[in-house]
Amino acid sequence: TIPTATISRLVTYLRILTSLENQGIKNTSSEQLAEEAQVSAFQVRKDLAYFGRFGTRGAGYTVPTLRRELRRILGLNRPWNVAIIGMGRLGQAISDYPHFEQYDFSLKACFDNNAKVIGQTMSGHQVYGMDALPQVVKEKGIDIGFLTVPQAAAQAAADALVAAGIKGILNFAPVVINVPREVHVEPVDFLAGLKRVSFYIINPGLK
Amino acid sequence: TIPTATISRLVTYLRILTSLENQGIKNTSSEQLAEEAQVSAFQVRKDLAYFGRFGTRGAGYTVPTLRRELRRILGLNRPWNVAIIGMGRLGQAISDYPHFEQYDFSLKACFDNNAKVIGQTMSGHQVYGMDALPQVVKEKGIDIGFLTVPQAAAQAAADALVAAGIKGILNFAPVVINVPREVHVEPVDFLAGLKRVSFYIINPGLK
Ligand SMILES: NC(=O)c1ccc[n+]([C@@H]2O[C@H](COP(=O)([O-])OP(=O)(O)OC[C@H]3O[C@@H](n4cnc5c(N)ncnc54)[C@H](O)[C@@H]3O)[C@@H](O)[C@H]2O)c1
Ligand SMILES: NC(=O)c1ccc[n+]([C@@H]2O[C@H](COP(=O)([O-])OP(=O)(O)OC[C@H]3O[C@@H](n4cnc5c(N)ncnc54)[C@H](O)[C@@H]3O)[C@@H](O)[C@H]2O)c1
Repeated sequence: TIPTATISRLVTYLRILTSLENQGIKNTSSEQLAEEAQVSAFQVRKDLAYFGRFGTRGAGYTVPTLRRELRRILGLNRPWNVAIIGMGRLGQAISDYPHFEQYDFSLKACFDNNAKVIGQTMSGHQVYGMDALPQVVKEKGIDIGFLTVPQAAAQAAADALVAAGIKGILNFAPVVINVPREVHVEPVDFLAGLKRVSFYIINPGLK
Repeated sequence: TIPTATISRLVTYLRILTSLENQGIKNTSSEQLAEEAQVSAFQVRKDLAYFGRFGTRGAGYTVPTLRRELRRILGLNRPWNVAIIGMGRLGQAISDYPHFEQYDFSLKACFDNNAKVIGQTMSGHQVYGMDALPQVVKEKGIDIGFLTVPQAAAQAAADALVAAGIKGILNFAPVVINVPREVHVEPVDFLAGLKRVSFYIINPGLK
């Protein structure tokens, strides 16, 4: 199995390669990627080695080629269809957030179970009721669900997503949800960054 | 300087130690921490070495002691006062989120610049106008501001936080903000985890 940390670093290398490509830079090296990613060149080579041979010994990597490879490995070379479950405050804020179009994640549908919310138009989408979930997931080819319902509703909403055939869940609710092995769940918590803020306030010299 | 990745791993080690302590487990080792954190034992020892000598060679670490040390290093052994700037949908969702009390981060005040929102009570807090920011930051000892205003307003709101004496900013707006060196800014992007979801959907065997 590949450590989660490796995949997070691959996402970082991809971000760096995208920036290099945007600047018209054709070549890079494990040293340059390492410096930008704040890791060792050894770590960069070790991470890439999980997935194949890239670049040429002594000559580094071709930026567009490595970028294309990483996008393929990370599943970012194809569009992904997402749905938001729970169109309360967080769900609405996420539906308007400009960044997820950046990597071909496209919002296809929004769901809620509150009669006051269902049928409303939010971020250009009409909100469906939960009974429409299986049909809409199938018709629109939804791959990933964003779970932004209250804590007490999270497991039931996750069960509905799994039954509808969803492949992955981004779980914003502050509770662990149980799903079958073949469904991938990623928990989301903004507080990891908050602890980095307190660290740097205490240790300003270490920035 | 200490790489951000090291600090993120320290946060992970602390989470593991907290869990061990809750289970009444008195001792651990770099190997056990490494396994739970999905890194090498060498990485664990290297990370801790930045901050001092912990544990005894051959005998591992005492869980409560190492946990206390990490809390101190991460600035989590003291209460932190936070304020939310921008009480729209994301700001309101964050103000209700149950987890940030867990590590002594306590919400002390909420601000907005919309007359319809100012004066309303949200999550037990009355929303202040931005003109009250310097006084409230001083009186309530606010250390950290959560920036949850629209993209176009982010720099101006950050300037107001800096002028009011804030030490750190958790920036949710999708734009880089400029602040003096002594103020720490941590950007937040819920969607970093989304790319891990797509990776594991493409590569289920690698979980
Ligand atoms: N991960 C994070 O960092 C973070 C930050 C803030 C909030 N949260 C969490 O996000 C969630 C949403 O927060 P919020 O403030 O937007 O809540 P909210 O109450 O404003 O919205 C919840 C919405 O979910 C709907 N809902 C409830 N049960 C449902 C079900 N079974 N199926 C479909 N829809 C359902 C409600 O009708 C409502 O519209 C909460 O669990 C909260 O703890 C997470
Ligand atoms: N980091 C992430 O992952 C993520 C996810 C979703 C949304 N966002 C971002 O969070 C921000 C808020 O999103 P939202 O959907 O809650 O927006 P919103 O429009 O619902 O709320 C914004 C609030 O900020 C207030 N405001 C505007 N200018 C202000 C100023 N100068 N000072 C004080 N208050 C001010 C408004 O009156 C409003 O109440 C946006 O920048 C959005 O892009 C980030």
